[in-house]
Amino acid sequence: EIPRKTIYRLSIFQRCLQRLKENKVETVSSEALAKAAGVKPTQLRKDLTHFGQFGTRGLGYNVSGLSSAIAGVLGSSRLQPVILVGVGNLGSALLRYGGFQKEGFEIVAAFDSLPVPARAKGLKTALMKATDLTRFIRRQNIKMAILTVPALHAQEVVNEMVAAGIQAILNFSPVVLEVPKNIIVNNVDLAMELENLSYFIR
Amino acid sequence: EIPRKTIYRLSIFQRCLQRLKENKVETVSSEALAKAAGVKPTQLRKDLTHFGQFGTRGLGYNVSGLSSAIAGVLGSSRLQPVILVGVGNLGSALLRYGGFQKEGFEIVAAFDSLPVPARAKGLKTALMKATDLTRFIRRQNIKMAILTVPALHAQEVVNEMVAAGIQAILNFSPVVLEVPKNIIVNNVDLAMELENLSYFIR
Ligand SMILES: NC(=O)c1ccc[n+]([C@@H]2O[C@H](COP(=O)([O-])OP(=O)(O)OC[C@H]3O[C@@H](n4cnc5c(N)ncnc54)[C@H](O)[C@@H]3O)[C@@H](O)[C@H]2O)c1
Ligand SMILES: NC(=O)c1ccc[n+]([C@@H]2O[C@H](COP(=O)([O-])OP(=O)(O)OC[C@H]3O[C@@H](n4cnc5c(N)ncnc54)[C@H](O)[C@@H]3O)[C@@H](O)[C@H]2O)c1
Repeated sequence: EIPRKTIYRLSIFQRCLQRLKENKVETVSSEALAKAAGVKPTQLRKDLTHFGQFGTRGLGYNVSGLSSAIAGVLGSSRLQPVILVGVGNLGSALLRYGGFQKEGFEIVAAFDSLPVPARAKGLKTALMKATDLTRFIRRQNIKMAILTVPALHAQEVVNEMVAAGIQAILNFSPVVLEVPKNIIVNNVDLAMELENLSYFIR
Repeated sequence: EIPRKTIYRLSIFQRCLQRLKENKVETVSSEALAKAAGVKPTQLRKDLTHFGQFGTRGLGYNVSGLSSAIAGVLGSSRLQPVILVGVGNLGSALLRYGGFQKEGFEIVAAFDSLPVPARAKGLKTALMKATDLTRFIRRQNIKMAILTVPALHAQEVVNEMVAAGIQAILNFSPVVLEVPKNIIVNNVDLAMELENLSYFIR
């Protein structure tokens, strides 16, 4: 079982390699890649050994070779369909963000208990009623969802999504979601981010 | 120097204590509090010893006592002013979020190079031109900022904010910001969150 923190770091290494590729750099030493990613070289080497043998001693890593190897491991080399549930203030801003598609994720449909067509104006994402959620997840075999419903409704929506086949959830509602062991939830709590920052400006 | 991860966990303990308070629970054992927070009891005890002696052996912790001690440590018992820069799709959604105020953070002003008044309609937050940024930060002695400008402009905006006195930044732009050692940046990269999730649905 690979620790989640290692997977986060893989994404960070991947971002650094993409920037090197844009600057036409072909090889990079583990010291230089580690510094760009903000980790120690021993941590970088340890993380990569989970996935295979990369680079040659003394020569460093081949930038495009390592980058496509990491894309393979992360599953980001193929476009993954994602649904979004709760098309309010935050949900509608996330629908308009082009950065997900660039990294290999496409929001294929958005669901709301009271859909407001203007919130999805000009987008190709289909806006659907919450009552269509289960059927859509099953028919399209969707595994990932972004949850931007009010805290009060979060758990009930998650229960329905998991029963229909969702395995991974990016949760913005400030609640601790209860899910079976095999379901993975990443929480984004923006108020907690500010609380973390405020400690350091004493 | 207390690790940042310890401070994150303090916020999580705080959320659990608030839920216990809402359910009129007066004392809690370290095992029960650790389980609610998703950590081991040894981790909970180790984190709390950074800040003082809490609880009595055998009796556990006094819920409201520990909660106000943590609020004191986190600085969340007094309202902190925050500014937001970049009032586009994401920025305008964050402006409307009531959850920041509940946790002790007030967005006192929002800045944009092309302010669109409709984006701040109905809100008491002042919408100002980007040219007013430095003067506002200095006059109001603002220490924290939320950054929701396009990646292309993120570094130049950060340079101006840091020069004016900002010490902590919550960054949403998908760029690695370069800041002096005493400035703290928390990055929220939503595409990376999805990448992290997608690994686990293999
Ligand atoms: N807006 C922000 O910046 C922000 C920041 C941090 C966290 N959050 C959290 O994100 C969530 C969404 O916030 P928001 O500001 O967009 O709220 P919002 O009220 O603007 O939007 C919520 C949407 O969810 C829909 N909804 C309610 N119940 C539903 C259900 N059962 N199925 C499908 N849709 C349902 C509503 O119709 C509404 O459109 C909240 O939990 C909030 O705490 C928001
Ligand atoms: N929308 C999302 O859901 C989302 C999700 C993840 C990350 N992001 C990131 O957040 C940032 C904002 O995204 P968005 O979708 O809101 O973009 P947007 O283009 O809708 O908004 C950006 C705003 O910043 C303003 N701006 C540009 N330069 C500025 C400057 N120098 N000073 C002040 N304001 C300036 C623009 O006028 C515009 O209003 C981007 O970096 C994006 O990559 C957005």
